Amino acid sequence: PAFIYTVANQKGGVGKTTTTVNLAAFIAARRAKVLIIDSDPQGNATSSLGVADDDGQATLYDTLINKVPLKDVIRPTSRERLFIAPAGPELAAAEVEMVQVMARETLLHKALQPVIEDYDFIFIDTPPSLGLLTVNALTACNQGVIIPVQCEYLALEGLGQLIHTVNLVQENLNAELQVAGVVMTMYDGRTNLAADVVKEVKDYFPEQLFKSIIPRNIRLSEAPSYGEDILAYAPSSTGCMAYQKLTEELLSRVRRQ
Amino acid sequence: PAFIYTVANQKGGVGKTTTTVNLAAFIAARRAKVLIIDSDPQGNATSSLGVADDDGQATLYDTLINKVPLKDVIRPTSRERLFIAPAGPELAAAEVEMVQVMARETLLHKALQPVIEDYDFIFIDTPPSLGLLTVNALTACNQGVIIPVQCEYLALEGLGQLIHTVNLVQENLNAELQVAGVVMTMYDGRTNLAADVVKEVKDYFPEQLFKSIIPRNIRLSEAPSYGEDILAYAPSSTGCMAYQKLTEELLSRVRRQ
Ligand SMILES: Nc1ncnc2c1ncn2[C@@H]1O[C@H](COP(=O)(O)OP(=O)(O)OP(=O)(O)O)[C@@H](O)[C@H]1O
Ligand SMILES: Nc1ncnc2c1ncn2[C@@H]1O[C@H](COP(=O)(O)OP(=O)(O)OP(=O)(O)O)[C@@H](O)[C@H]1O
Ligand SMILES: [Mg+2]
Ligand SMILES: [Mg+2]
Repeated sequence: PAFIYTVANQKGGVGKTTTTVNLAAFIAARRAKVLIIDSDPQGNATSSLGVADDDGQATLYDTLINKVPLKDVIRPTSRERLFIAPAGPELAAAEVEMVQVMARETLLHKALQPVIEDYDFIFIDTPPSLGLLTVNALTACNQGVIIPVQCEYLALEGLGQLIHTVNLVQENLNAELQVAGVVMTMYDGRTNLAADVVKEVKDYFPEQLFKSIIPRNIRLSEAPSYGEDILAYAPSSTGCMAYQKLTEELLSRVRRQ
Repeated sequence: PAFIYTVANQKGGVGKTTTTVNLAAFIAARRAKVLIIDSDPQGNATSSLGVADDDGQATLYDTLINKVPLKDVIRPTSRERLFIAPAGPELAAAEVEMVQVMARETLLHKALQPVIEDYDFIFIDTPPSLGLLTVNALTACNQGVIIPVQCEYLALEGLGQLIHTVNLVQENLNAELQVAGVVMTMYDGRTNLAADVVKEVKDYFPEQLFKSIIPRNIRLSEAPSYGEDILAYAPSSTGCMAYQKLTEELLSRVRRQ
């Protein structure tokens, strides 16, 4: 069955989508079959890979709320062996609609079961919140959660709340849940602030912090406008090389079932 | 009564808190009395002004859920004439707890009524979502919503959903709601991407786009680590001058009651 990771952090704009898309792309490039689940109503992972979400086809909302099988929602992307279950704008309504549903936190986990033998890796992108969509993602993963942390002071604030939610899910919904890794993003070497933040995060997560640090690199923010991952768009950029190293580190930490 | 603005955009990390804190600071510096409402459970506006949220005192959660009067929650900040109703971590629970409450979208609006004569301006910071906390803020403002838009491709995606929510609130909860202004943030002149994004936003919001563009400026991200606004921390920085110009523009658009 697939190795399933969730990428989460309720702080906004820290690189969740960028990390999801590029880890998935590097692993697909290594001949594995990879699926991205876009559970963020903004649909940034969907549009980053050039996949339309407004053509009337079924999206993740239909799987969670209308019981449409996930395999009828999954689409190919421009990268070989990389697929996506797209988010659509209607997903924003799912948070409220799921509140009344029995075992609402397990809807995504259940929806994934019929497809986990079809993929080697699954990455779940999440919205910047700790609501039901993110809780569903934390419940569904079997390798744990990857936490991108921006190298900014304000990004330190919410880590306690995030870990609190991870612990609650681990105790009540997914005993296997752990912090698979913490990755520093948008590192700008020209300031002391970034180095100070890295040091704080290292003290907070000594075991889980990845050695690979993602630098601030304009190519990473340009790639989505072409519907490409960084490996396709700018293979010799510092952003690309950093995500390549991160992929190697992640693969070295995989927990065999 | 006070001029009340909400600062909102469900896209994460676009500068909502930075814009809230610094507009409020500049206006307080002009001898007006200003209140910030921190309705983001992360509490970034609270910590940006050096205000503790873990000392057991009442926070916005207590006002929304336990009917504690707002005036018993409001605290002074290090800047004269600038006050804040702090968010605490328990505010994350408010979104779910409010779902069952009668007229849940109007809780903040009602909580503000007893204090609106005490302030000249009120700014409401919101979390990166279109949930009940943000809907409460959109219902409570009387001057409209200020929308920060990061100069990045992915920041364009969600504007349609945001405007859709603004229109729904305007039709059902707050007839006065309008887009008070759109401000471009983290502009990096070294890339074409930023200029392209500004052009797209200008086409989308021809009337409401502020002329002042906030450049990417490290001083803005350092200031919160000292608990200061940009005017106190780095008065001659490009970030400070941009927020000063933005304040002038905002004041020129105030709708007299
Ligand atoms: N290392 C980087 N260098 C430069 N820009 C980056 C980097 N990583 C991400 N970006 C850009 O920064 C913005 C925020 O990143 P991204 O959208 O991946 O964050 P997110 O955490 O998924 O945001 P949200 O909380 O809204 O879901 C995007 O415009 C993205 O293109
Ligand atoms: N113009 C700027 N130049 C450089 N850094 C900035 C600028 N504006 C904001 N920042 C920094 O970028 C990060 C994101 O900004 P901020 O937290 O204000 O966004 P937000 O929209 O409130 O985020 P969230 O969606 O998590 O609430 C913060 O670390 C902030 O200090
Ligand atoms: Mg994202
Ligand atoms: Mg904020």
